[in-house]
Order: sequence, then C-alpha cells, then structure tokens
Amino acid sequence: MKTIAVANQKGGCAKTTTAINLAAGIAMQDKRVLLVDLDPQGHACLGLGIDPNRIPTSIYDVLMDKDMSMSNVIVHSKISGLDLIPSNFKLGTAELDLRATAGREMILSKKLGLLGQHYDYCIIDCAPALSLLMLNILIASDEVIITVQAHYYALESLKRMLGTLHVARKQFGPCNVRALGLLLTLVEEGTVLCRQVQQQLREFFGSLVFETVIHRSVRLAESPSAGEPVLTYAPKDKGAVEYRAMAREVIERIARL
Amino acid sequence: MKTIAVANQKGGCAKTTTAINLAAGIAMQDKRVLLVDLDPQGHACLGLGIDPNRIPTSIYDVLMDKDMSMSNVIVHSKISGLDLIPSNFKLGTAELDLRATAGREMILSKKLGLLGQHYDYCIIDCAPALSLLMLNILIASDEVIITVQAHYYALESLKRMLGTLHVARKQFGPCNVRALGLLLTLVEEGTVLCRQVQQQLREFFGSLVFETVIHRSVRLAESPSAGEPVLTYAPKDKGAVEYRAMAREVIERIARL
Ligand SMILES: Nc1ncnc2c1ncn2[C@@H]1O[C@H](COP(=O)(O)OP(=O)(O)OP(=O)(O)O)[C@@H](O)[C@H]1O
Ligand SMILES: Nc1ncnc2c1ncn2[C@@H]1O[C@H](COP(=O)(O)OP(=O)(O)OP(=O)(O)O)[C@@H](O)[C@H]1O
Ligand SMILES: [Mg+2]
Ligand SMILES: [Mg+2]
Repeated sequence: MKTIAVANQKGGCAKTTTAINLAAGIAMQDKRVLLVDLDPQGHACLGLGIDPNRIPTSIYDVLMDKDMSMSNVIVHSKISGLDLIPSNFKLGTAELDLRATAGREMILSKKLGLLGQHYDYCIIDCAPALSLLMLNILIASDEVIITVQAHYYALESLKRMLGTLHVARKQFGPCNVRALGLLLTLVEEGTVLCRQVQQQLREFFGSLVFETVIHRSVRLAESPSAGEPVLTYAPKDKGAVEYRAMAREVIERIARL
Repeated sequence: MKTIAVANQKGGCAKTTTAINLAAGIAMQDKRVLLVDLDPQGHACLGLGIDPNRIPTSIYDVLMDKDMSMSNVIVHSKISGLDLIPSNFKLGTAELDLRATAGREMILSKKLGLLGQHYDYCIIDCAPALSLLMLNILIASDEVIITVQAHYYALESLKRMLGTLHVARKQFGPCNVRALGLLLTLVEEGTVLCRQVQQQLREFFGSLVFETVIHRSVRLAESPSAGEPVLTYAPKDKGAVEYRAMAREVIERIARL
C-alpha cells in the first residue's frame, strides 16, 4: 500500500477537494483506495456524502484506543473501490489527549500498517496545521502532495511546509516521507498574479511541480453539497478532466520512483 | 479598548485579509488600533510588510514568559495609528508548551488587559483551528467577526464555530464574547452557488450577517506581496471600497451595543 498525504499548513488551498478527487480518480482506475480524514472539520466525509456528526466511531477512536483498528471504523463510499476512515470534531482534542502516550508520533503509522495489502493506495486529508497529528501523518506516509494556491501567502507557507518534511526525516528515524509534487490549485488563468506565481514555482522547483494544473471551476465548489466528487457530479467539467489527469500523473510518478 | 477576533476554523476564508484591512480601515478613521497576529504562519505580519522570520520577539514570548509584556514586542506599521504584535512559527508549539501552566486559558486576556487605554481597538487574526489558543482568544475578546466564504464547506464550519462561542461562554466565567457579525467574503456575484449560500445565511441569521459583502478582487490577492493593505495599495479598487465600508459598519455596530 502506498500512503500519500495531501497537506499544507495554509488554509483553503484545496487539500480536501484534491484528496477526495484524487482518491476517487485512482479508485476509478480499478485500484482499491482508502481515504483517511484527519481533519476535525470532517470535510472529506461531507464531500463524500457522509455526515461526520452521525458516525459512531472515527479515526479519533483508532488513535486513542489501542484495541480499536482501522477496519473497525471503515465506511464504504458510493464510489466502488473507495473506502473512507471518517473523522469528526473529537479529533480536535487529539493533540492534547495524545501528549502523554508513549510513541505518540508513531500511532497512525502502526495502525495503517495493520491494514496490510487490503488497499493499493491510502490518501490522507490533512488539517491546516503543523502539529503532533501532522507529525504522525508524515511518519505514516510514503509521499506528500502539497497543494499550493497561486497566491503570495501560499508561497510563504510552502517554504515552511518543505522545511517541516526535512526536519521530520532528520529527527525521526522511521520517517522517509518525500514530496511527490507541488500541485497548483484554484488557478485563474487571466490574472498576472497567477501567471507570475506559477512561473516562480516552476523556475524554483522544476519537475517537482505537477504538469497538471487545477483551475477554478464552480462545479468543484458545488460538488460537496451533492456529497460526491466532481468526477461523478460533473464528469465533463474542466475540474473533472483536470483531476482525472492528476490521478494518472500521480500513478505515473509513483511507478517511476 | 474593544477587542475583536476575526476567526473561523475553516481555512482560507479571508481571516487575515479581513483582519489587516479592518485594522487599517479603523486606524484611517483616526482611531488607535493594535493588530495581534495569533497564527504561526505570521501572515498578518507579511501582509503589512514585516518579515516574521526577522522579528526578535513575538506573541509567543509574551504568552510563555510572565515578565514579557505586549508593549515589549509591539512593531509600528507603515499606517499611522496601526501597531502590530507579530507572530512566527514558534507559536506552533504554544498549544503543547502551555498545557502545564496554571490559568493557561487566561494568559492572553491578562496580557492584553495590561495595555490599558493605549488603544481604542484591538483586532486579532486567528489560525484556522479550534484549540487552547483559540480559547485564549475567545476569553480575551469582546466580539468575534466570523468570515464565511459563500461555499458549502464554509457553512458547515460556521455551525461548529458558533457552537464553540456558546460553549466558551458557558464553561469559562470570564468569557463574554459575542458574535459581532458574519462577514461574507470571496463572493463571486455570477454564480448560483454564491447566491444560494448568501440567501440561506441571511434567512437563517438575519441581521447577524453584515450588510457589507466582500467580493473576489485580484487586488486583494496582490496587496500582501506589496506588504500593505489594499486600502493603501489600490484605494479605488472595489476591495478597498468594500473594506472601508466594513470598517464603518463595525464601528457603528459596536456603538449600537
Ligand atoms: N478548483 C476549484 N475551483 C473552485 N472552487 C474550489 C476549487 N477547489 C476547491 N474549491 C472550493 O474552495 C474551498 C476551499 O477548498 P478546500 O476546502 O478543499 O480547501 P482545504 O485546503 O481543504 O481547506 P482547509 O484548510 O479548511 O482544510 C471549498 O469551498 C472548495 O469547495
Ligand atoms: N476578496 C478577495 N479576493 C481575492 N482574493 C482574496 C480575497 N480575500 C482574500 N484573498 C486571497 O485568498 C487567499 C486566502 O485569504 P487569507 O489568507 O486572508 O485567508 P485566511 O482565512 O486568513 O487563511 P488561513 O486559514 O490560512 O489563515 C489569500 O491568498 C488572499 O490573498
Ligand atoms: Mg480541508
Ligand atoms: Mg490567515
């Protein structure tokens, strides 16, 4: 199983939208995919039509209770081949609740490791924060996709995010996480700002920047209210075309590693 | 001094953009304003042209060191009447560092209280999280402005945010924080989604929703790279007009309380 986190401390740069559509895009290529929601907002659940306030158990219980496994909380989505580990507001206290647990940064990695070969890919949707939970994610992941809005604040947060990957690899033995790529999201073709930021990113980071670029599209903002990825909500929309291309590019990049 | 937090757990809904332009808008009406950056990303600093990596001391030192006061770390901005309490990445560990401190949820309120009547308004820019730091902010604030992007995920997070205000008031004696209003941000007039969400908000929350609505405007995304609020970067732009109107509406709402 290949574990890929979709992360960025910057809020609102389409982490959840990317995690859902990437997971669905890979599942639609006949792979078995597990999407793990590690944001207390529970938006990856909402985006797949699952109400985070009605789930009996969640990722919080798996992290806190040593007898609870991932398979105890799995929910099947409407997309064949795509399962979900849900989260809800309880995850908000995990940071303080886990502080006294031995090996607290390894819990997620251990629990995912027990899933064995049930899934080909595991995609993790992250909250906009650099925290103990994020450390758990970086140790549990093989790769990280960093979503970057083509704006000024996002560039600043990107430097911090790449620095965090480096520190996590150096300080924690079992952490081998790599940046699989930087994905440009919410791009508006017509603005000088977007063109300048894109150019700066490609000049500075070269092939680390995905070829696929995700443009603003209102269908992407509408699809969560229908409880489905844009890939099934509006399959001919530009957003769906771009996320299908992105899923293919991710599979190719991993094959080339 | 009136303390107003700009908050929402949802990432990317223009908290920082609103905090900077509201603080500048009020300062430009001959009031003395202090902007406090309580996000480890340090974006309120960046948006005013101050490099968070070059500040010697920050809000983190004020929270952690009982001999350090707010006035020790104040930085003057280029806008007359507007001062800033900077933050940087160190704030990211405040959650775990403060856990063993007695009265940990009252620290911010106590330190702001020592500023006395130096300022007419204090505006706080919040990180996208419901945490111990957020609890500190809610106890220290008189009012909260919740920025809401007119999208589906934002509506869900709004319910959670309003619930948190209610819990904080009930559980912590010294907390009297109220929602001053809900500010619609990043609005795109042409889409059905934005119109529907706006309509739902006004029907459900009535006059709690600000009259002023902030539309998408590329100048608002450009102004942080110039290190200044849109009010001085592009004073005739629609974004500047709307944030000036917002500052007036905030002062009026507070006067009516
Ligand atoms: N390409 C796009 N075009 C238009 N809207 C988009 C696009 N991608 C995402 N959105 C919308 O923008 C908002 C932000 O996206 P999303 O919630 O996925 O970001 P996030 O990084 O997960 O946010 P958070 O930091 O709160 O977790 C959402 O309302 C989403 O529906
Ligand atoms: N009205 C607007 N029109 C266009 N762009 C905007 C507008 N408001 C904010 N932006 C841009 O959108 C992005 C998100 O805004 P901002 O960073 O202020 O949100 P935030 O809620 O503070 O995010 P975070 O959750 O990361 O703290 C920024 O790049 C900002 O420049
Ligand atoms: Mg998200
Ligand atoms: Mg911000």
